[in-house]
Amino acid sequence: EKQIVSGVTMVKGEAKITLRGVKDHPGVAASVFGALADERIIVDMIVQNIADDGKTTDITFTVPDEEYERAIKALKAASDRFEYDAISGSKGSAKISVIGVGMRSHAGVASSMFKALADKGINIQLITTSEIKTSVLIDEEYGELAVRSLHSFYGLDKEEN
Amino acid sequence: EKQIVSGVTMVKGEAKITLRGVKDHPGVAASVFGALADERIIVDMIVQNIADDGKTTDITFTVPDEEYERAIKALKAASDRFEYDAISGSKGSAKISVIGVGMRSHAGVASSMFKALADKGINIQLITTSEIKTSVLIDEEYGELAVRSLHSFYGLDKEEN
Ligand SMILES: C[C@@H](O)[C@H](N)C(=O)O
Ligand SMILES: C[C@@H](O)[C@H](N)C(=O)O
Repeated sequence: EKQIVSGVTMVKGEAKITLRGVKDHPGVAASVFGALADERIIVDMIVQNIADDGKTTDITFTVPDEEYERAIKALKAASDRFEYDAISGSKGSAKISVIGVGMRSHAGVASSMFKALADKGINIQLITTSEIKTSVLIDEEYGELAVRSLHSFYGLDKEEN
Repeated sequence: EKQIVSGVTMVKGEAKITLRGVKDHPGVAASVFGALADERIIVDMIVQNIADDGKTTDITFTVPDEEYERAIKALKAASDRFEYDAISGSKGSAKISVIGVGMRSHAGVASSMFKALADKGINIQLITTSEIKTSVLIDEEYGELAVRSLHSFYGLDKEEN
């Protein structure tokens, strides 16, 4: 899978915000992001997993660190539009992405990315993928180490690339 | 945001598999996808949200319907490599993606996609995003309706596109 990966990127200063226990009904996600759009909040990653009990699930999204307080305020102000159990979050994460055509068909690329981070003791907080990119959220203090480890694992740091 | 969206795609026949209660330690995600890579299982979407209690979280991934049984078997055979509380899943989902440059900065694009689906009573099972694409998993029987609704919402069905 080394030849499949063409690049590694990092975005630091990402804040993560999680809405715990939203109802798994049509319209809930629209209300949450509608409230953020009304305040013109810049949203980067959005992750929602399958509801465990078929009734409620959690929605996480990331914003630039400097939008964190405004985003939390926008959600709290809109709590009449959707129900949730709690809001949690923090600043200071980094999004690390591995890019490569053909990622989708290779569980090997994802597992090697996760292994290269695990070997450095880096914990993966969040995962999201598309056909050509796998992104994870980690503590930003591990950002440079993560990028270096992935570059060297995928042989991207060689001169004759 | 209508001019930002350039296309809507659908992939039917996706099976979703969720590992409930995996440990939130470095190395766990690598073991899970390492076990799938060993069996050369084709993985499409991968979604993991922030651990609620800092201890455990759930990991969901999708495979083509015809790989579902093999993927479940590979996970069960590898249960000595990682702990989990339960495995759940089902076949017959569709991945619906909205594509557009500049998505990242617009909570409006995401909320409008979610609203167009909500208006048809379509429940969103899973969400994952990248900078240029927002993807959701829905019940595949709503697939054509979802694509038609999104095409018409974003004005992509007009001749003079
Ligand atoms: C949780 C949320 O995604 C809900 N299922 C919806 O469709 O809006
Ligand atoms: C849950 C899993 O992602 C774990 N945090 C890891 O780093 O592997």
